[in-house]
Order: sequence, then C-alpha cells, then structure tokens
Amino acid sequence: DLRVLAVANQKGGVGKTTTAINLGTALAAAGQRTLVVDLDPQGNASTGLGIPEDQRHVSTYDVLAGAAALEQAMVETAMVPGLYVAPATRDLAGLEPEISAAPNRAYFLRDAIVSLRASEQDRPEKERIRYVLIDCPPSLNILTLNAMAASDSVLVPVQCEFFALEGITQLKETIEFVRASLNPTLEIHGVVLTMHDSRTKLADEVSNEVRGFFGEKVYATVIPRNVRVAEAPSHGKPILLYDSKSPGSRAYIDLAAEIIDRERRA
Amino acid sequence: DLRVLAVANQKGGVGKTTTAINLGTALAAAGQRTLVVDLDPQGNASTGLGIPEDQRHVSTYDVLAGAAALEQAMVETAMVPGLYVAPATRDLAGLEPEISAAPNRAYFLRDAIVSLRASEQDRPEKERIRYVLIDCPPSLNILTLNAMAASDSVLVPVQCEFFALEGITQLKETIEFVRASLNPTLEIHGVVLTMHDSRTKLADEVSNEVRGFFGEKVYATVIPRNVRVAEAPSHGKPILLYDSKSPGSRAYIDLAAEIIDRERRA
Ligand SMILES: Nc1ncnc2c1ncn2[C@@H]1O[C@H](COP(=O)(O)OP(=O)(O)OP(=O)(O)O)[C@@H](O)[C@H]1O
Ligand SMILES: Nc1ncnc2c1ncn2[C@@H]1O[C@H](COP(=O)(O)OP(=O)(O)OP(=O)(O)O)[C@@H](O)[C@H]1O
Ligand SMILES: [Mg+2]
Ligand SMILES: [Mg+2]
Repeated sequence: DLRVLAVANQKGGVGKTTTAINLGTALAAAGQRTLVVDLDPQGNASTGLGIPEDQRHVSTYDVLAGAAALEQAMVETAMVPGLYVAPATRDLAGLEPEISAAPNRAYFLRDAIVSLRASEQDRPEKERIRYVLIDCPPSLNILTLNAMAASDSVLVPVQCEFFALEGITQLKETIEFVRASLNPTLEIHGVVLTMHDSRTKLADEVSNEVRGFFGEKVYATVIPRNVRVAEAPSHGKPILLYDSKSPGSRAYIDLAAEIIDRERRA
Repeated sequence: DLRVLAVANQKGGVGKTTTAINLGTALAAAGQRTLVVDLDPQGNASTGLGIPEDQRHVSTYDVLAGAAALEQAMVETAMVPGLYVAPATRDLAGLEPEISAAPNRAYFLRDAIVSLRASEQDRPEKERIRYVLIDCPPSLNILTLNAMAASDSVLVPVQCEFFALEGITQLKETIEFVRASLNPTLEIHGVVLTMHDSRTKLADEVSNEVRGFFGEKVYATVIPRNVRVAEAPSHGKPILLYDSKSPGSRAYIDLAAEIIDRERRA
C-alpha cells in the first residue's frame, strides 16, 4: 500500500530537501519505489535529483492548479531506478493568490494523490509506488497545508542547533490544527535529527531536548553534519551516488532501513 | 538620518537572523544605535537578543495590526547599550489572513517606521536610532513584503552552499516587483556571504558565482562557518559577547565597519 509522508518544518535550512532526496534514494535502492513531490518553489529537490529547469515540462504547479495529474508530472530519475520526481517550478510561488478563493484549495494535492493511488492499483504489484515524500517549503502556507492534508504522516527534520528548537512547538500545533480541520488521521511519523556535529556539546544538548519533547518518535538514526552531503547537489546527485562511503550516505541508508522496519511493524 | 535595511532571503537557514543579531550588536558597539525588528513568527532574533517569550509585552504583531507604535514595542537589550529590539510572537503567523482584505496591508510596517522617524527627530541627535534591521521569515509573504516596502534597501545573506544559489534569481525578481509596485527607491544594499567553510571547494565555487551575479554589491567581508556562532544563541547572547575573539565575532565587526564606511561614502 502507498504511504505518503510530508517532509516538513517551517524552520529554514534544517535539511528537509536533503532528507527528501537522500531518503528517497535509499528507499528506492532498497527496492521500495519512491516518488519525491517537490512542493518548494525554489525547486531544490528537483535540481538535487538531476532535473534541470528546462526539463520540468509538467510541474507540481500544474498539478495543484488542476491542469495535470501527478502521473503526468512524475519522471523517473536517470540516476536511480525506482526513484521518481514530480518537479517544482518558480510559478508555484504565485499559486496562493490564484487559488485563495477556492473553498477546497487545501485539498488539491490530496485529490491528486487519490487519483495516483487509483492508477497505481492498475500496475503490477512489484512496479507500484510504495512511498511518496513531499518536500515542503519553510513556511506554514497553502503549499505545506496541501502537503499535510494529502499525507498519512509527517516526517520532521530537526537540525541539531539552537534556533531549530524554537519552531517545534509551532509545528506541533500546526499538525494538530491540520488533524482537527483537514486530515483527522494525520500523525507524526518520526523526527530525524540532522547536521549533528559531534565537535560541539550543543548538538547533544539539542538532541536530548528533542528526544525529551518527541520521545519514541525520534528515529534512532541521526544524520551527521558531513560536508560531502552539501557538495552532492552541486553535482546533481544524491549523496548515495556522489560518495556512497561517506557518513552522510550511510546514515540515510540506515534511516531508510529504520523506516521500512517501522512500517513493517505498524 | 535613519537607515532601514530588510535582512531577507526566502531560502531557509542562510543566516538572516544570525546577521540581524550580530550586525546589530556590532553597529551598536560602534556607536550607531540600532533597532532590530523581528518579523519572523519563530522569534529567533528576539530570543537570540535575550528577550524571553514572557517578556514580549508589545510585539511586532501589535505594530502590524495597528494596535501599537514601534516606539512602544521596542526595548533596549540588557546586554548591549544602544541596541534595541521589537520582539516577535507566534501570533504573527496568523496575521496574513487577518489583514488580507485591507488594501494597504503591505504598508503597515512602513507607516510604523514613518512615525518612528518622526518621534526620533524629537530626541537629541546623539540618542537617535541610526539603523533599523528587519529580520524576515524564509518566505516571500506579506511579512517580507511589509519589510521591503518599509526599507531603504535590502541586505541579503547568502549561505556558501549550493542550494542557496537557486533562490537568488527569485529574490532579485521579488525586489524588482516591490520596486515597481510598493517602494520605487528600494535597492540591494549588499550581499553578505555566510557560513563560508574553507575546508571545501564548494564554498569558493559558490562565492565566485555570487560575485559574478551581484558584482560590487557583495561585501568584501565574508562570514566564516564558526561553531561558536551557532552556540551563542543558546546562551541568549550575540557572538560579540559570547566569544569576542572568535572568527565569527571578528567578521561581524568587520561587516559593521564596512557598512558604516559604505554609508559615509554614499
Ligand atoms: N547532513 C548534512 N551535512 C552537511 N550539510 C548538510 C546536511 N544536510 C543538509 N546540508 C546542507 O545544509 C543546507 C540546508 O539543507 P536543505 O536545503 O536540505 O534544508 P531545507 O530545510 O530543505 O531548507 P529550506 O528551508 O530552504 O527548504 C544545504 O546547503 C544542504 O546541502
Ligand atoms: N557563521 C556561522 N557559522 C556557524 N553557524 C552559523 C553561522 N551563521 C548561522 N549559523 C547557524 O546556522 C543556522 C541557521 O542560521 P539562521 O537561523 O540565522 O538562518 P535564517 O536565515 O535566519 O533561518 P530562517 O530561514 O529559518 O529564518 C542557525 O542554527 C545558526 O546558529
Ligand atoms: Mg528545502
Ligand atoms: Mg531566521
């Protein structure tokens, strides 16, 4: 069955896109076909998966504007078999005023996911998409609300730095608001600690605070700060391909295994 | 005369708040009284300047909602004489729908700045505010538009990492849009390269690309990646007070000197 995860946190620069790209790659490499939906007008996930701006013929803007189905927007990445991406273009930034009058504007992506699920049923079991990861922009706007309304659960990257702690309460409140108004079964799938720098006490102080706040929801896998992870997108590759032996690559492989295992036991 | 700078970039986590806090501190230390206006609902700048949530009696939400003047919201920081902050609270996140019907909603902060300028004229020259730095959230929403409509110019932090490059064109387009529709004299004051990590070629590749795009506008001062800078806010202090000998502290002092010098020559 298809599992939809919104990768969200309104704090900027915490590793949402990096997690969507590299977790997606690791899931696909583990045989779980994965679609990354890029919902950030900056299009970082699309670029990081090797889709240049001039090859984004059908985009998530078209999907949300009701002009195309997700099946038409998604392309298989050239690098990773079983990894697909629905790319973003800059006009996504102008969507909010365009749909502000539509009463069901928070459900446009959910409706697109419903039709994707239906068309996936027609495919042989082994070729079906198993995971959808939605990369969200750093704000709690109509794009992030669409993602949360369309998802089974939220995967929350939290950077191991002080300012990242401040936004956690606001994020939790937003998820509760969405659960009450748009999507009654939405929950937090898990919290992944990112950019953990073992040279500083701050990283462990923040990690302990996050574990205190989210408890069991925090994945055992912690993503270390690793400069190779930041270099990979400038080569248009996920870290698993750019430097498969790096600590960053191994951590995302571990995270994928942990998520697959949690799903099996759920 | 009062100079108003919006510290803005819709890419998340590039150092907007860190720059507002530490440049503000360095300007105040150089004798230029400075007000940091926190326009991010996360309130990171307020926390980083030592104002806990329960001491934010009048906030930028109250100012934008027309319930208070900036003069009432601003408090002098206990740590740095001549450094003031107008703190943010979480209800700022709910402002956009509340003011969406008001025709002049993009000018609420500008009007508040006009009244601040007037009241500053009544104070003795030496006690007047010389700089206002507006810390923006990571999106191009009504809060950032208010900041740009209220500002003389924009100070753009750009992180020396690959994804930070992608948003630059969009930011430039937004500034041109604001100049055409809301604030005809708005320009880019300068671009500051942040979190420059000398261990990786990527940092210099990105820096060269940014200098190629913005030319003279890029400040000579580059802020290095320095873990002490990330530690400082967990102690509620700017880096200049937390570790004045650190490379991060020295860089922000240099940046302040460069900005004061550019202003003198302008
Ligand atoms: N584990 C890591 N080690 C080192 N650098 C990292 C790591 N994870 C992410 N980065 C880098 O940190 C920066 C921020 O990450 P990323 O862009 O993925 O965050 P984001 O939350 O998607 O940002 P935004 O809020 O703008 O969407 C990027 O330059 C990225 O390459
Ligand atoms: N020069 C630096 N060296 C090391 N860490 C830094 C530096 N500048 C900022 N940081 C850290 O990087 C993270 C992002 O910085 P900051 O929060 O200031 O960015 P921002 O652009 O304000 O983010 P947002 O988009 O969420 O508002 C913070 O944890 C901060 O402490
Ligand atoms: Mg991102
Ligand atoms: Mg900030």
